[in-house]
This record gives sequence, C-alpha cells and structure tokens, in this order.
Amino acid sequence: MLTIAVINQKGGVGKTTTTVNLAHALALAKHKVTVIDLDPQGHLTACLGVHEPNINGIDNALLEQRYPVKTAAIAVRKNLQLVPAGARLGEVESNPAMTRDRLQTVLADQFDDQMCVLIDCPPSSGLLVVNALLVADTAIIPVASDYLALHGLSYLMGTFKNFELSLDRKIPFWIVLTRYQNRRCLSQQVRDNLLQYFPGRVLATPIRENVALAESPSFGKTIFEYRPKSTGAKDYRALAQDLLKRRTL
Amino acid sequence: MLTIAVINQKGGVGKTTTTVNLAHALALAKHKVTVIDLDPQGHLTACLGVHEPNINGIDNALLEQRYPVKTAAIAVRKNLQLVPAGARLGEVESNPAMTRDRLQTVLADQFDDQMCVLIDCPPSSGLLVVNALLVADTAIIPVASDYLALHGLSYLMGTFKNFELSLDRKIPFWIVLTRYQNRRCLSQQVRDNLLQYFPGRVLATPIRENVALAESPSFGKTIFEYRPKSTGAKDYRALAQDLLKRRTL
Ligand SMILES: Nc1ncnc2c1ncn2[C@@H]1O[C@H](COP(=O)(O)OP(=O)(O)OP(=O)(O)O)[C@@H](O)[C@H]1O
Ligand SMILES: Nc1ncnc2c1ncn2[C@@H]1O[C@H](COP(=O)(O)OP(=O)(O)OP(=O)(O)O)[C@@H](O)[C@H]1O
Ligand SMILES: [Mg+2]
Ligand SMILES: [Mg+2]
Repeated sequence: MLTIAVINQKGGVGKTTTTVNLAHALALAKHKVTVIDLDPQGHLTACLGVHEPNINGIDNALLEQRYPVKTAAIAVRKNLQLVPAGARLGEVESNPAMTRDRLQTVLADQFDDQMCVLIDCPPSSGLLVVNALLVADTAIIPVASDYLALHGLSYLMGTFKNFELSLDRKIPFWIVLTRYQNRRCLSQQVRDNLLQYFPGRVLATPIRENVALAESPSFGKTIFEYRPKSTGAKDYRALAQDLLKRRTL
Repeated sequence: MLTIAVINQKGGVGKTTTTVNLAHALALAKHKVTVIDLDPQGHLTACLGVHEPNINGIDNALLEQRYPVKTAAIAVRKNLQLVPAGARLGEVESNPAMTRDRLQTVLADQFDDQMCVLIDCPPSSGLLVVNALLVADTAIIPVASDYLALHGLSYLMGTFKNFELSLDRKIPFWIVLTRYQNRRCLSQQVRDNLLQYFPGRVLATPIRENVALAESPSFGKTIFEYRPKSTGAKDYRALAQDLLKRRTL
C-alpha cells in the first residue's frame, strides 16, 4: 500500500484534477484505490459527484476520538472509494487538540487492502498539509506550465527541507507537468527548467490543456466517463502507467 | 482612501495577476496606489520584480510591536508602492500573539495619502485572510471561468456570512471574471451563473485568457510594461475604469 500526498501550496495547479483522474485511471487498470479529500472546499468530493452537504468525512475522523475513518469511505466507482472532506474540515486546523500526526493515527492500517491512497491537499502549508506529508510515503507535485507555479516550487521545496530536518527522513516526490500547451514557449521553458532542477523526478507525460478536464467536474464525472477519447483522458491514462512503471522525462 | 482585499480561497483564479495589473492601471491613471503582499509565497512581490530574499515586509509589521509598516513600503513604479510579503510571513498564522485585528492596527492611518490600498490574499481562509477582511472596506473576488472556481464561491460566501455575523456589518464585494475564453461555452455558463446569483456585482470587463499575462511575471513586469497592446493590458485598463465608475455587467 502506497500513500501519496498530492500537494502544492500554489493554487490552481491541478491538484484536484490530477487526484480524481489519476485515481480513476488506476482503478480502471484494476488497482484498488482510495482517495481522501483533505481540502475544506471539498472539490475532490464534488468532482466525484458527491454533493450531500452534511456527509460524514475525514473531518469526523480527525475531530472525534473514536470515529473509524472506514465508516466515512464511500465506494464511488469500481475499485475506487472516496473519503469526503465533510462539512467541518475547515474547523480542524484551528482545533487546539489537533496534532501533526493525527492523520497518521487515523489512517494506520485502515486501507491495507488498497494498492494506494491518494490525498488531495488544499493550497496551503498549514496543519492539514503537514499531516498529509507525515503520513505519505511519497508526494506528487502538480506544476502548471506557468512562471508563478514554477516560482511557488521553490517555496514548497523549502517546506520539504524543514520537514525532512524535523522528521530525519527524505520525502520522495514526483512532479507532474499540468496545463501544458505545446504551442506556448512558456510551457517549454517551464518543462526545461523542471528537467534541469529535478532530473529524474518529472513523470513522463505532461498533462495537456484540455477544456474537457475543466468541464467534467460540473457533471460529477471523471474524464474517462465524460470524454474517454479526449487528450485529457489519454494523458491521465498514460500518467497512471508512468507512476506504476516510474517513467520519467 | 479605499482598502480592497483581493480574495478567494480557491487557488489559481488570478488574485495576484489582478492585484498587480489593476494596481498599475490605476497608477497609470494618476491615482496613488499601495499594494500589500499578504501571501507567504510572495508572488505579488515577484511580479513587481522585487527578488531580494530577506527583504523587510508586512511580516515585520505583523510580528514586531513597533515596526511602522511604512518603513517596508517600496516605490516600485510611479504612483505605485509595494509592501512586500517578507521572509517570515509564513510564521504569522502560527504565532500565538497574532490576533484577527493585527493588520487593522498596523495599517491604521498609515496610507491616508493613497487613493487605495490593494491586499493580495493567499488561497486560504486562515488568520491572514481574516485580517484582510477585517481591515478592508470592500473585497474583489476574482473567479476563473471554470466550474471549480464557481463551486468555490459558495464556500467563500459562507466565510463572508460568518464574518458579517461576528462583525455585525456587511462586506461589500465586486466579482471579476478571469481567464475568460469567448469560444468556450464553459466561460459563458460561468458568466451567466454569476449574473444570476450576484446581479449588479460583476464588474463589466471579463479578463480574457492571454498568455502575455502568464509570461509577464517572469520578467518582473506588469502587463502594461511587457505587452501594452495585448488583450490583457486592454482588459485590465478597462477593469480599472469599471472599478472607478462602478460599471457592472
Ligand atoms: N489540463 C487541464 N486542462 C484544462 N483545465 C484544467 C487542467 N487542469 C486543471 N484544469 C482546470 O484548472 C482549474 C484548477 O485546477 P484544480 O482545481 O484541479 O487545481 P488545484 O490545484 O486543485 O486548485 P486548488 O489550489 O484550489 O486546490 C480547474 O478548474 C480545472 O478544471
Ligand atoms: N487572464 C489570464 N490569462 C492567462 N493566464 C492567466 C490569466 N490570469 C492568470 N493567469 C495565470 O494563471 C496562473 C494563476 O494566476 P494567479 O497566480 O494570479 O492566481 P492566484 O489566485 O493569485 O493564485 P494563488 O491562489 O496561488 O494565489 C498564473 O500563472 C497566471 O499567470
Ligand atoms: Mg484542489
Ligand atoms: Mg496569488
């Protein structure tokens, strides 16, 4: 079982889009996958078509002492289950009883039957994200093909360094290039920059800009259900294979 | 003097892009403007070409008792000054001495000679954002032309409601449509949706998707310096007039 935190404090780089579509691609390839919505906005939950306002989620497991997280897991697709954000996730970070290893305790041995657990993180460096980093075996860092996303990466690497010092272990990570446009030289500059600074860590398939990826959440469908022949579906299917086979640029 | 918080906990919707280019458009129209970078990533600071790593910023004014914020203000363009984020802004939210009205105290009467102060907020709902809402006369909410940005708006309205209850006053706001693509029906759906739910609050000029807006930050230039004839420059110039003349869709 591999726990993966999908993380980047830079906003709008494709964390949620990558979590939902990569998870479904792995599930379609017959792997058992659980996704956890750790963003109080609950966008991963909405992307999978779950809209009940007061649904139980990871919030209860983090806030209550004896709430088994599996109770909140919902089978949303074949081989794919979701632990929603829940309505109270926004209260967790300011809760005085919240610690940095709370998620680690909550998840311990709960999903051992799964091939992997993907955690969609909010765009911040607060306590929720610290919890995700502590429990993750590896991180996936989506980087949009623009300058500010690249600039934000140096801030994230600083967070990683602080973390590795206090944990006394390295956090392995993969980078996924998102919103890539072949015709834009900015996209190529960002790709070249990533290859220079992070050799061997950029997964092979850049995710191309594709309006179907922006439309599919409004139907509560993954890209494979909404537009199975789109470039978005092709790219996320290939990305799933990159992850399984460790194919990098 | 008008204090405006540029805010949306949804990431990547164009908060920083709007703050830097709207501010410069107002400055070019001969108004005195101050921008404050309240995002620990320091993207507004980078967009204006300020790259010194240990520069003094709003972090010192928030963390130290007697540090006048004006000391940290830098004249970056004619009629435009910047208060950078500073290297320690990431420490502010977890500082036990930090209160929700700290920024209000720090800014009190400091920029009365300015026509307006624009505050670029991070993509969160934490203490920094609460501080910005408490000191702001009005908010500008950039909404990218996609479903998840629209979905995130209901979460933000919830934050506003909680705030208005505890403050016992309304927070006036304008919405700015960003990353608009005429050919995408998703863009038109988002616009129609906003007009239906927020009549009279959507500023007249949608900001069109324009690669020059994504490129200009890498040169530390505003859109008016990088590509003055681009659609991005036209749109932000028009948006500045919308704000001054309260022109809505
Ligand atoms: N490859 C792509 N092509 C087109 N649109 C995309 C692509 N990837 C993401 N998007 C759109 O960009 C917006 C931002 O993506 P998303 O919400 O997944 O980012 P995020 O990093 O999770 O954001 P946040 O920081 O708010 O959590 C979404 O509306 C999404 O639909
Ligand atoms: N109209 C536009 N056309 C093209 N690119 C744009 C436009 N507006 C913003 N961008 C690009 O989209 C990315 C996100 O914009 P920006 O960083 O301003 O959003 P933000 O809301 O400030 O993000 P964060 O939530 O991380 O603070 C940036 O790389 C920016 O260059
Ligand atoms: Mg997200
Ligand atoms: Mg920003």
